Amino acid sequence: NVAHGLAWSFYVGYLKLVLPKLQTSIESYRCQQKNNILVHRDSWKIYILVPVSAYIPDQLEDMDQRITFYDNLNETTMDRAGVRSRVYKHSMYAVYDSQKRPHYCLVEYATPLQTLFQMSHDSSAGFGVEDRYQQVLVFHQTLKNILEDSTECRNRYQLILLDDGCDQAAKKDPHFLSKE
Amino acid sequence: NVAHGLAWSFYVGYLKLVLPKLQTSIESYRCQQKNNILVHRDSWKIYILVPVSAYIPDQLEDMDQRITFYDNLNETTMDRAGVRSRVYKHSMYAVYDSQKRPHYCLVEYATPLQTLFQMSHDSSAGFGVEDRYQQVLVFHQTLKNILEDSTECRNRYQLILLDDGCDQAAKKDPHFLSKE
Ligand SMILES: Nc1nc(=O)c2ncn([C@@H]3O[C@@H]4COP(=O)(O)O[C@H]5[C@@H](O)[C@H](n6cnc7c(N)ncnc76)O[C@@H]5COP(=O)(O)O[C@@H]3[C@@H]4O)c2[nH]1
Repeated sequence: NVAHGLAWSFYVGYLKLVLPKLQTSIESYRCQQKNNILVHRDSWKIYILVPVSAYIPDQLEDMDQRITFYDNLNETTMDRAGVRSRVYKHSMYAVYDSQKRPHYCLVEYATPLQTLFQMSHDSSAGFGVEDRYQQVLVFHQTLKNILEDSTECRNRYQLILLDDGCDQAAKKDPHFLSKE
Repeated sequence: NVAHGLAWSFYVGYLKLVLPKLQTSIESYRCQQKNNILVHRDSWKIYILVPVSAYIPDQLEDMDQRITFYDNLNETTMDRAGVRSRVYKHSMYAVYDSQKRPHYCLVEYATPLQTLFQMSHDSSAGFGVEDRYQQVLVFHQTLKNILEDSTECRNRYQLILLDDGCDQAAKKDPHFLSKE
């Protein structure tokens, strides 16, 4: 079951490693920058976007003009599987609400969905477009269950299932985020 | 099928992106360093270790004293799924042969196997230790097939299936590499 394994990979190889360090990264960033970004602790989490289309652009701005890149948090490095000092970082975005006020938050797409998308377009993968929608839901549910059982990741993430075709989904996201 | 998805993920999300850039990274490294490392073009590839135990240490030296970290190639960065300038890098190692001569090469473990290993130890993953050996072989075969069909990755990798329990497998690897 492809989506099941990809959800585990996303947790084991990434979220389990980076979410426990998130608070420290944010505190050291705020200490250096001395700005009004990420003031409230309830925004100290990564918003993880899970679009049901599995279509993952590499730049968030491509999906919505109300969201713009602001800055990266400081990098953390770890020795991983023979790669010395492999780098992990998160990007912060300004999300503009209907009154054009910016709300700052850490957002990224669930990268493993790019694998589902590409597999559904490669006949040798044995995985079709009709399987893909179902697999995105399996990915979301599996990841949700793993994270809810993970004490070290508590309160450091928010999974957002974008339940629509690409265009409408992106419009929902700033709306959702700007409510925070 | 978990291993099938992880092999596709390793290709789509990593090897397909980094292997085509490998020659350029090595050329620019050699240009800056002006040393005798990676002189021969047939060593311009990543040796990807696939241990059947799926046990992946984060440092290669933990598995064998005849291999030591030498340097990292220059980093490459790419915007990926909302993470701006995500960093990719490879590590170079000195592998000492029976006459204690160093042979330099790019080596890393197949990172997705860490997911297989951890899943087999977490009862909620629905995946046991007895499945794991079979899944490593599926991973290796699937990845082999994908890479053989990939023109952009040709000659830039060598898959090494370490066909034994951890200790003996690691001793085979320098032996293999030191023959190159
Ligand atoms: N050796 C190595 N060096 C790398 O830089 C690298 N980047 C990815 N991979 C492996 O390729 C495959 C595809 O990667 P993808 O990004 O789709 O999924 C990744 C991605 O969704 C997330 N992740 C891991 N590292 C990062 C990171 N630095 N930034 C954001 N997300 C990350 O967690 C998943 C699993 O990661 P790994 O378990 O390390 O192995 C991956 C995976 O098997 C790498 N392998």
